[in-house]
Amino acid sequence: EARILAVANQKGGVGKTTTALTLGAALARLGRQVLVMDLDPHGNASVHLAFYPENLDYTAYDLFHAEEGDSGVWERIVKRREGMCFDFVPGHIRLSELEVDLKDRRNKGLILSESLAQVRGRYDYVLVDCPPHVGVLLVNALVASDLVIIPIQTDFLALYGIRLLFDTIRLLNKVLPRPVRFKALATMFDKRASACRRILRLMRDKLGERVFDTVINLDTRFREACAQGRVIFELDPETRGALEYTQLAREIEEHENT
Amino acid sequence: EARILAVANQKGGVGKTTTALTLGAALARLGRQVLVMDLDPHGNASVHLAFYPENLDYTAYDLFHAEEGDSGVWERIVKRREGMCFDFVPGHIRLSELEVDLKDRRNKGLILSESLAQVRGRYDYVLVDCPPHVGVLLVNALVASDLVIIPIQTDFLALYGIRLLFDTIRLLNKVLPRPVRFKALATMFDKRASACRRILRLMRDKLGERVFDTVINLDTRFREACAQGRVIFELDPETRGALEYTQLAREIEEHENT
Ligand SMILES: Nc1ncnc2c1ncn2[C@@H]1O[C@H](COP(=O)(O)OP(=O)(O)OP(=O)(O)O)[C@@H](O)[C@H]1O
Ligand SMILES: Nc1ncnc2c1ncn2[C@@H]1O[C@H](COP(=O)(O)OP(=O)(O)OP(=O)(O)O)[C@@H](O)[C@H]1O
Ligand SMILES: [Mg+2]
Ligand SMILES: [Mg+2]
Repeated sequence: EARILAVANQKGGVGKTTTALTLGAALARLGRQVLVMDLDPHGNASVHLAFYPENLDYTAYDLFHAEEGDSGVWERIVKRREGMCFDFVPGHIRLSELEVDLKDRRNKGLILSESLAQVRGRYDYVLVDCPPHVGVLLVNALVASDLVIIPIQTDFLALYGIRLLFDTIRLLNKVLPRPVRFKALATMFDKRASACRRILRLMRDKLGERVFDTVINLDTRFREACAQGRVIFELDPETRGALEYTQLAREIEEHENT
Repeated sequence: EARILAVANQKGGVGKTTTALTLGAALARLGRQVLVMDLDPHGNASVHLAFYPENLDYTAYDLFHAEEGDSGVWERIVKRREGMCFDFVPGHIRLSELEVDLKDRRNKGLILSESLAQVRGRYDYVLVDCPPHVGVLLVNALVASDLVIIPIQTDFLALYGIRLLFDTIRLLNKVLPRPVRFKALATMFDKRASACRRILRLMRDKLGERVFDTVINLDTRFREACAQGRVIFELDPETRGALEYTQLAREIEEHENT
């Protein structure tokens, strides 16, 4: 049964989408069955893979308005494409309406979790790309997750800003049957910046086991890949960024087996 | 009377806060009277300057709940500090409540604009740091602005994502007495990435005059400055990043006089 990995951080531009897509590809390249879901109304992961939400009839949005027990919704929203190493559920701007739409709905935080039960048997991993926003979409991802990967941009503000996410997790832990598990991932790490190195040390001191050993360094190739609608493996599997995400995939696999 | 510069982009992590603080400092160093306002509930600009919103009694939040004609509110919220080259209004997490609080209030988009009238006479420039979010806070900043500076991270997704901001501007232009003026600023530019160079060319083709000549390159020193709670001028006024923001300040000054 699939392990659900939410990729979350309410700060923008820290590498959530890049991590969801690249780690998803890395796990697939290790032979795993992977599904990646775009839960961001801005649909960056979708656009990255050349799925243009405004042209799609069925997206992640439909999950939240599906009739109970409608198993057909997954058939409609999962995209498979020649050459793509993972299955993909695109996002849509209408996801932003859910904050209001679901306002009075009971158990609105459990919708994704319950819906995922229908497809968990088919995959080894489901990665969920989250919006940079604390709200009903993020809560759904956190509740559904077995692990929350928190990309952090090792600068002072990033560390300060992460409290918001921890407050949300702490709140959820009061009501969930099992606590939300998380692990921080240093991204866009700039070895030359002593601030980066200091803050990474601080993170490891404070969070210990809850920081991945793998660090994703700044790598120009990520932007290049993004501009070409590819993940970095398709651009150059030997570039440092690709190797680091593969190392992260192995780290996640090992943890699975301990 | 002050020229109001909103710094806006609904994408996260593109350099809005860095631009608001650094450009504010650059204009001040050219001898201008400058006020910088933090309109982001996450309060990054405030924390950057070591103003911790949770410890403050008066912040930008108070502007939106002030009694009409309460000129005392500005006295309470403007911070001046030894060594700071501009005046500063801190943000607060409670700003995020305004979306709901102001839901039924008439002319909720005009609050900042009307309030700023009380202090515009004291400054040459007011810079407003906006949250990465389309909502009532952003609309207030756009409506109040004489110019919207849009930091763009010259990658494919950034260009695609900017349509959301343009949609908002187009909508506002239908109801505002004068249209919202904007100018894009390429930030975190990576000369080595051909994707960056291509997208900058694309931007200049499509937007022409509406792109600043100045380009802000990737510079490790920005993160360093951020970690030390300083703007880059205090760290090293000769570093490329500092020189580029000074160049941007001059570009804005020139345009003022044409
Ligand atoms: N390790 C890296 N080195 C250099 N650039 C990177 C790296 N990781 C991501 N990027 C680039 O940084 C930008 C932001 O990354 P990304 O979109 O993954 O962040 P995000 O957290 O998903 O943003 P948002 O909050 O807007 O969803 C993109 O242009 C991406 O290509
Ligand atoms: N030109 C630059 N070169 C390198 N790093 C930069 C540059 N400009 C900003 N940064 C760094 O990038 C990170 C994000 O910048 P910043 O906080 O200004 O973006 P933002 O758009 O305000 O983000 P948010 O949407 O979360 O408010 C910060 O760590 C900042 O120090
Ligand atoms: Mg993203
Ligand atoms: Mg900011």
